[in-house]
This record gives sequence, structure tokens and C-alpha cells, in this order.
Amino acid sequence: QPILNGLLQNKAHFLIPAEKVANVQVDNNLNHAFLMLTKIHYARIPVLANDSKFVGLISLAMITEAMMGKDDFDLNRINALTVGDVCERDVPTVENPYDIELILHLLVDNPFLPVVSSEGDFTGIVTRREVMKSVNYLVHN
Amino acid sequence: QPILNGLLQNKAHFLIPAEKVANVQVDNNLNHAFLMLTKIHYARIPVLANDSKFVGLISLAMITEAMMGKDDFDLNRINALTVGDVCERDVPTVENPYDIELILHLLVDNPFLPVVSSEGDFTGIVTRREVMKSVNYLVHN
Ligand SMILES: Nc1ncnc2c1ncn2[C@@H]1O[C@@H]2COP(=O)(O)O[C@H]3[C@@H](O)[C@H](n4cnc5c(N)ncnc54)O[C@@H]3COP(=O)(O)O[C@H]2[C@H]1O
Ligand SMILES: Nc1ncnc2c1ncn2[C@@H]1O[C@@H]2COP(=O)(O)O[C@H]3[C@@H](O)[C@H](n4cnc5c(N)ncnc54)O[C@@H]3COP(=O)(O)O[C@H]2[C@H]1O
Repeated sequence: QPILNGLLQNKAHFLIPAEKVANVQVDNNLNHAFLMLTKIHYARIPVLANDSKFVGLISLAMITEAMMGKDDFDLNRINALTVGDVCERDVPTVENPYDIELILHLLVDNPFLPVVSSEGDFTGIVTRREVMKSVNYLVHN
Repeated sequence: QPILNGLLQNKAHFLIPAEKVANVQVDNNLNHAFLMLTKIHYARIPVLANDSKFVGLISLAMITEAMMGKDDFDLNRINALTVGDVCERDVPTVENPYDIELILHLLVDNPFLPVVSSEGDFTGIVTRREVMKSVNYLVHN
């Protein structure tokens, strides 16, 4: 299994640590998340509670959907909402140390995976980019 | 090179044909793209001219950025704009038949690649998901 062995050697490089991952808090006003996601251009970012517990993911589309009426958009519709009101909570996560075969399987349908400790603490993310980098390296060497 | 051979066998399955790819036209009003991207939840979609020529990519963040003033958002700021005013035009594309090693290299930094003929016609996209699916299959078999 040359691919698996190659990826296993790179495994330690896959985790992007929590301090490098843009995130918002579950009780933040939705306007704050709207501004942040507009500025940083990441499609989806993690939502945390009390600074470190993983809650879910949020994207711009989840926010603009909350602005939609029957045939118009209204920015005021999100003034009274929080990140927790619109974020997606049912997302797959993995624990550290993670199993490479599980990561490869889950990354087929998810652009990245939140890495969460058994107590629910957010420790970072594993992204498709890091795996693609490894595959690209293995093919060229 | 077992990985490359494995991926080469799957190569024909990587292309998602143009008729299955959500897109907007370069001269569409920006409000139309705003509504579409809110409903379909894809992070970025292709922008075409005259139905079939590839122009670039557009995301919700590019639209909400055009709504931003110094310290507020105003939906009216995009009423007079078109998709062509905000879309990103400098994106890597590949031609059919594409080279797998080039695809793997470009997919490290791009979630998908538009496939464009030598006359500039949009023929579809190659996504990381399809490559991840192949890698996942090769590891498990
Ligand atoms: N500022 C930037 N600098 C360099 N490359 C950039 C970039 N923004 C996007 N990309 C490239 O585009 C890919 C898709 O980004 P997207 O924002 O849709 O989707 C991202 C985003 O939703 C999330 N993500 C990645 N890094 C993040 C971070 N530091 N903080 C929060 N979320 C992150 O994970 C998804 C997959 O990331 P991945 O790296 O595999 O894949 C990224 C990366 O290859
Ligand atoms: N409606 C849906 N059904 C099933 N899975 C879904 C989905 N929407 C998103 N996903 C999953 O999430 C990944 C990231 O989607 P995203 O919209 O950020 O980023 C997407 C999107 O910007 C674009 N894309 C993919 N398929 C598209 C299509 N049919 N039309 C337009 N754009 C498409 O290519 C990027 C990479 O796509 P990829 O398939 O590798 O990866 C997709 C796919 O694994």
C-alpha cells in the first residue's frame, strides 16, 4: 500500500492548529459574522462556544438566506439574530490522533474536518489541500 | 507509480460536464447572482459570456464586498452592478484532454478547475471531490 504509507508519513503535517483557524463565537451577533466572512473570503469557518468548544460551521450563504423574504433581501432581518441561530451543527468531526483512512473517507464529501478532543475542545482542522499536497508529492517522487 | 496509474484509470470520470454546473452570465445583474448563490450554497461558480465562453468565477463574498461602505452594508450599492463588475477573472483553467499530473498540481491550491476548450468554450469542471474519491478508492483496494 504505497499510497497509504506515503500519506501516513505526512500525517503529522495535516493538522492546521486552532490558533491559525478563523472562527466566530456562537453568541456573536450575525452582523459580526457577516462582516468577517466578507473580509476573509473563506467559504465556511468553525463556530465555537466559550472560546474553545466546537459547535458547528457557518458560511455566508447561511447568513444571506436568513436575510431573504418572499421576494427581497433585508439586512435588518439579521440584526436580532446570533451565529447560533443559523449555523450548521450536524457536521462530521475527528479526534486527534486521527486515522488516515477515516480522514480520506470523510474528505470525499467535506472540504475540511474539524478536529475535536473527547471533551469537545476545538484543536484545529484537517483540509483537503494538505492531503492534495501529499498526493501531489507522492506522484511526483 | 501505482497512484498515478490508478488515477489515470479513473481520469475519464473526473469531468463534471457543463450542463451539470451551476453558472451565471457576465452581463447578469448582480442581484440575480446574489439570489442564486444564496439558494444553491456552492461557494464559487463559473461566469460565462454568450452562454458558453468561460470568463471567470464568482462567490458570495465578492458580492457582499461590493455592498460594503466604510462602516455599513447597503444592498442598493449592487443594483447598478453586473456580475462582470465583481467576478474574478484570473483563474487557472485546463484543456480537455487534460494531463493528470497538471490537475493534481493545480488542485492543491484550487477547489476545482474549469475545463475550457482552445476556443474558450466552457466544457465542465474537475473537482477535488472526484480526485479524493479516486484516492480513497485506491487506498481501500
Ligand atoms: N486565504 C487563502 N490562502 C490560501 N489559499 C486559500 C485561501 N483561501 C482559500 N484558499 C484555497 O481555496 C481552497 C478553498 O477554500 P474555501 O474557503 O472554499 O474552503 C476552506 C475554508 O472553508 C476552510 N479553511 C481553510 N483554512 C482555514 C482557516 N485558516 N481558517 C478558517 N477556515 C479555513 O477549509 C476549506 C478548505 O480549505 P483548503 O485549504 O483545503 O482549500 C482552500 C485553499 O486551497
Ligand atoms: N449540493 C451539494 N451536493 C453534494 N456535495 C456538495 C454540495 N455542495 C457542496 N458539496 C460538497 O462540499 C464541497 C465543497 O463545496 P463548495 O461549494 O465549497 O465548492 C465547490 C463549488 O464551488 C464548485 N462546484 C462543485 N460542483 C458544482 C456544480 N455542479 N456547479 C457549480 N459549482 C460546483 O466546486 C467546488 C468543489 O466541489 P467539490 O465537489 O470538490 O466539493 C464539494 C462537495 O464535496
